[in-house]
Amino acid sequence: AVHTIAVINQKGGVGKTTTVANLGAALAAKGKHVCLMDLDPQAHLTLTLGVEPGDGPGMYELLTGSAALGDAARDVRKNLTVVPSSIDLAAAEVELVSTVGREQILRDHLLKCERQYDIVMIDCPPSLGLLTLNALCAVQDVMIPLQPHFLALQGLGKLLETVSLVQKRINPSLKVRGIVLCMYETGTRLAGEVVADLEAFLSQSRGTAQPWSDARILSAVIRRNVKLAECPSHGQTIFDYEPSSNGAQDYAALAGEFLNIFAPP
Amino acid sequence: AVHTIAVINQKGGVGKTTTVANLGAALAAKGKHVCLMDLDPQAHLTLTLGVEPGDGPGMYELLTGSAALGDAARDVRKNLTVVPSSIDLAAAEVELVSTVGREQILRDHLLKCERQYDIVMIDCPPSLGLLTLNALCAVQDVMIPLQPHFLALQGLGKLLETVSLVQKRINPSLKVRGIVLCMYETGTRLAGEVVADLEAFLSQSRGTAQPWSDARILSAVIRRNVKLAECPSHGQTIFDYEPSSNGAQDYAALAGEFLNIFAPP
Ligand SMILES: Nc1ncnc2c1ncn2[C@@H]1O[C@H](COP(=O)(O)OP(=O)(O)OP(=O)(O)O)[C@@H](O)[C@H]1O
Ligand SMILES: Nc1ncnc2c1ncn2[C@@H]1O[C@H](COP(=O)(O)OP(=O)(O)OP(=O)(O)O)[C@@H](O)[C@H]1O
Ligand SMILES: [Mg+2]
Ligand SMILES: [Mg+2]
Repeated sequence: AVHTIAVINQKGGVGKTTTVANLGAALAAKGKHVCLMDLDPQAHLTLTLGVEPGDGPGMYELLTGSAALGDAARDVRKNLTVVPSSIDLAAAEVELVSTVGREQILRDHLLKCERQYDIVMIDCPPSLGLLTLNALCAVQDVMIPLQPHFLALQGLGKLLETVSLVQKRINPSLKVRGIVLCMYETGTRLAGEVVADLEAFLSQSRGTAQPWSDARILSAVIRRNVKLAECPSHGQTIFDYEPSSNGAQDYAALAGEFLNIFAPP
Repeated sequence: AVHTIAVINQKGGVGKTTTVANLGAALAAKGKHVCLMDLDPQAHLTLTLGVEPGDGPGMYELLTGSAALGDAARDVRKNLTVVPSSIDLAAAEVELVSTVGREQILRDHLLKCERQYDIVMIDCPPSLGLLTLNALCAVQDVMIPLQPHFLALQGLGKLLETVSLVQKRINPSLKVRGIVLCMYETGTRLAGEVVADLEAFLSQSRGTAQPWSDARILSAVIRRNVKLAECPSHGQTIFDYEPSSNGAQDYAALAGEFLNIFAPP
């Protein structure tokens, strides 16, 4: 069965896109059939994978019903497909406001794609608006990239509140399974303190009915590595660009752990 | 006369708040009377300066007309005042939509504060919505913090488009005077390439009627320094927390150049 994951954080610049692109590539390299969806009108995932935003049907056409998943999905690597974004997607957020069943549109597409993919991962924009809502209604699981900085936990509370609302009212099987620490500065007191606070927060929810009651902080962290910031300008993943870098090692390690947590055999 | 500056970038996590807090503190230390305004419902500037969001009148009351600047401004250091934010400000963005003269509200407050302050700096949220629009209508100058990463320039284009619209239709004297490079990773090829692209872009606008035709990249860059990420958790500026750090040095240098560009004698 296909495993569907929304990668979410309303805070900007915390590593969502970098994670979807490079974790996706690492999973494809392990032989999984992976479909990545760019739900951000900024189309950074699209650009990172070397696709021209707006060039042919993509996420916008999918959400407005003028294309099927088969038309909108592009092969970008062996085992790796992307449904690209474009600036039109910003309009979709407005156009969809008064559409009946508006949160379910993406869900219906995912339910039809069972035969093709092992993993579908959705890169969300930095907001809790209608696009992100569509992702939360459509998937089984949530993964949250988090930068271990002081104010990151404040944003997390608001995010979990939104997940809880969607889980209670629209998508009962929704679960937050993991938090991945991105842009991690090893050896700094700050990272250690934020992680300790996060662990304390999560342990308080164990055994409750909250959709994050089983959420784990993945032990594979993604360290700061300028190579990860360089490869998008070449339309490359870290594995194309600099396979021996810390960035490549970290995302390869993350892929292994990800499979155990999000797609157990 | 008071100099009014909006600090803007719709991209998240690029250093807006860190710059407003620490540049503000550096200017206050130089003897300027500085008022910082927190226009972000996330209230990170408020928290960074050790003020409790929502505790007493603040930005929300200012925008909805239930408080004057004198009531909403708090002294936080010698020569340094903050108008705090709170989560109510998110509601203001919706409430103000149908208010006549909605973009002018902040402008009217600033026009009345001439006697008190040398510099008023507004910390904007990561969006180009009604709150940011209020800031753009209210100030004379714009400063743009930018992280020298590949996709930063793409967001800049969209931001300048918005500044241009406001300048043409509502605020003819609006000017983008400076871009400050934040989270700068010295010695990386990436930073050098992005700065070269940015310089090429800006040189094309010299002598045009665009509001950024005189914009400069400030030579004082703010290097990555974990101390800058640590001090907010203590409600401290970098000058309180670690005055000998690179972060403190960089913001002190920025303050000197800032005065030449934004508040020349
Ligand atoms: N581990 C890392 N080391 C260094 N740079 C990184 C790392 N992860 C991401 N970056 C860079 O930081 C910036 C922000 O990352 P990214 O775009 O993945 O965040 P995001 O959460 O998707 O942002 P947005 O909210 O705008 O969608 C990008 O320029 C990216 O290349
Ligand atoms: N030069 C720097 N070195 C290290 N960390 C930094 C630096 N500047 C900012 N930070 C940290 O990076 C994070 C983002 O910075 P900041 O909050 O100032 O960005 P912002 O643009 O205001 O974000 P937002 O869009 O959410 O308002 C914060 O945790 C901050 O402490
Ligand atoms: Mg992104
Ligand atoms: Mg901010």
